[in-house]
Amino acid sequence: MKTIAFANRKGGTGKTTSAVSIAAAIAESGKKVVLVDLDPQANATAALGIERAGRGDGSQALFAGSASSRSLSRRTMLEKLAVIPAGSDLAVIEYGLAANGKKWQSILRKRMKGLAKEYDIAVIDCPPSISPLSVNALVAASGVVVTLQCDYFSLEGLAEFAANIERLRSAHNSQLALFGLLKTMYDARTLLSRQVAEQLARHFGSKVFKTPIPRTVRLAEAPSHGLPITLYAPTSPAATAYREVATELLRRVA
Amino acid sequence: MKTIAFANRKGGTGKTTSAVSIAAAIAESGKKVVLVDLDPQANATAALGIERAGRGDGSQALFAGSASSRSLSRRTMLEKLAVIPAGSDLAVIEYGLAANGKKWQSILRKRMKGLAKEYDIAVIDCPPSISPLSVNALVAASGVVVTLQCDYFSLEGLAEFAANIERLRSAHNSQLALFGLLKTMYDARTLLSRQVAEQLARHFGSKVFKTPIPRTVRLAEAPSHGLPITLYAPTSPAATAYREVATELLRRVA
Ligand SMILES: Nc1ncnc2c1ncn2[C@@H]1O[C@H](COP(=O)(O)OP(=O)(O)OP(=O)(O)O)[C@@H](O)[C@H]1O
Ligand SMILES: Nc1ncnc2c1ncn2[C@@H]1O[C@H](COP(=O)(O)OP(=O)(O)OP(=O)(O)O)[C@@H](O)[C@H]1O
Ligand SMILES: [Mg+2]
Ligand SMILES: [Mg+2]
Repeated sequence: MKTIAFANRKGGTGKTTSAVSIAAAIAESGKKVVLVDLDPQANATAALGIERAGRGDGSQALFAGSASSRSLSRRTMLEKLAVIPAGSDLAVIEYGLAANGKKWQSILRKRMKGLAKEYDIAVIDCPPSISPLSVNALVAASGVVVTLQCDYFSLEGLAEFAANIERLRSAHNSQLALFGLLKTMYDARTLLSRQVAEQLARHFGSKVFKTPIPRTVRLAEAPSHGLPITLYAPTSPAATAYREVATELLRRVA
Repeated sequence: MKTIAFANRKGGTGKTTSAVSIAAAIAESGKKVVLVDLDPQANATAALGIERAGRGDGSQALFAGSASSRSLSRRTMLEKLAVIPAGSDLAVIEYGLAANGKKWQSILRKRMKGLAKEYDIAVIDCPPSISPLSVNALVAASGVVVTLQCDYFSLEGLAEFAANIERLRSAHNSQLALFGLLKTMYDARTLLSRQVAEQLARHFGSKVFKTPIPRTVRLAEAPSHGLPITLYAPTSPAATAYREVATELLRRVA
């Protein structure tokens, strides 16, 4: 099983939208996928029409060690896509996690081992900011996809984020790969977007996914119906773009 | 001195852009303003052309109690606008803050008292997620402005955010007002935006600021020049909208 974390400390960069859309596209291509919602906001959970986790349930129970990972996963409308949902108790876990002793960064990696028999791919949706939850995700992951808008703050934050990944790799997870940088909410009509895209290409070369995800209201509407874009608007440019990225990602993950 | 926190756990809702634009507009109207950057990403700091704080400097020194608030503020290109910048050490503070004993939520309120003699208005830019930094900001604040995009996840998260504010009010800060809800990156052409705006109006009535902030590349460009929108593009719809909101906000704060 390969584990793909969708991360960026910057807020609103399309982490959840990309984790959900790509998990769905991979499941539709025939692989068994489990999406782990690690954000107390539980956006990915809602986007797939699943109820928030209650006490003793969902991804917070993974951290508490109070339930096996296999008992926590929920089915979705896609045969090959399961979800371990998030709930508000995850916020309580977040506060206490870093006080859990020397190996707190590796708790999630240990607890996710039970998923390997059942799934080909695990996708983790991370919260924004340098959360102990995101740190656990990056230690548990085979690699990370960094989603970002093409704007000034995103570019500013990238160097530091790359340094953070490097630090985690040497301290806790030597296998952590940078699977790629994904341009989201892309508006090719603005000069700023094209300038930032150029900078990305110059500094990260082939790490940048070829296909940018266009800004489109379809992607903002889909979660309100509890459907991934691949079901909500299967022939839309947004669904097509995410399927292309999913294909490119699977090649890099293999 | 009145203290206004710009907060929302959801990422990328325009907290920083609004804190900077409104702080600038209020300063240009003649009041003395200090902007406290409480986000380790230091976006507000960069948006006003100020260098990140180094060790022992900036808002992290406020928490460490190692420097007076007045010694930490930096001048900007606007005569009446000062900034207490953020730096990456703030992330270290963030992790340790909740372990600081019983009154950790009130540290910022205590340390900001020294600003009252010198400024009319303090503006605090908060990071996303339920950070101990945001909690400190809400306990230090006279009131909060919640910025949000008009989309599904934003609406979903509001009820819980309102509950969190209520909890903080009863536990730590009985004066904490909800100064208002600000619609950002608004695109009136999409049905989803108008539907969400309607829901906001129905549930929050006059709390919602009359003027939405339009989505415009000018606001994304301004920080790359280290200028607030009111200087970068003074006659643009974006600058006009933020000035109108600043005026409405000052009435509510008084
Ligand atoms: N390509 C797109 N076009 C239009 N809207 C989009 C697009 N991608 C995402 N959105 C919308 O933008 C908002 C932010 O996206 P999303 O929640 O996926 O980002 P995030 O990085 O997960 O945010 P957070 O940092 O809060 O976790 C959401 O309302 C989402 O529906
Ligand atoms: N009205 C607008 N039109 C176009 N772009 C905007 C607008 N408001 C903000 N932006 C851009 O959108 C991005 C997100 O905005 P901003 O950083 O202010 O949100 P935030 O809530 O502070 O994010 P975070 O949760 O990471 O702190 C930034 O690149 C900003 O320049
Ligand atoms: Mg998200
Ligand atoms: Mg911000």
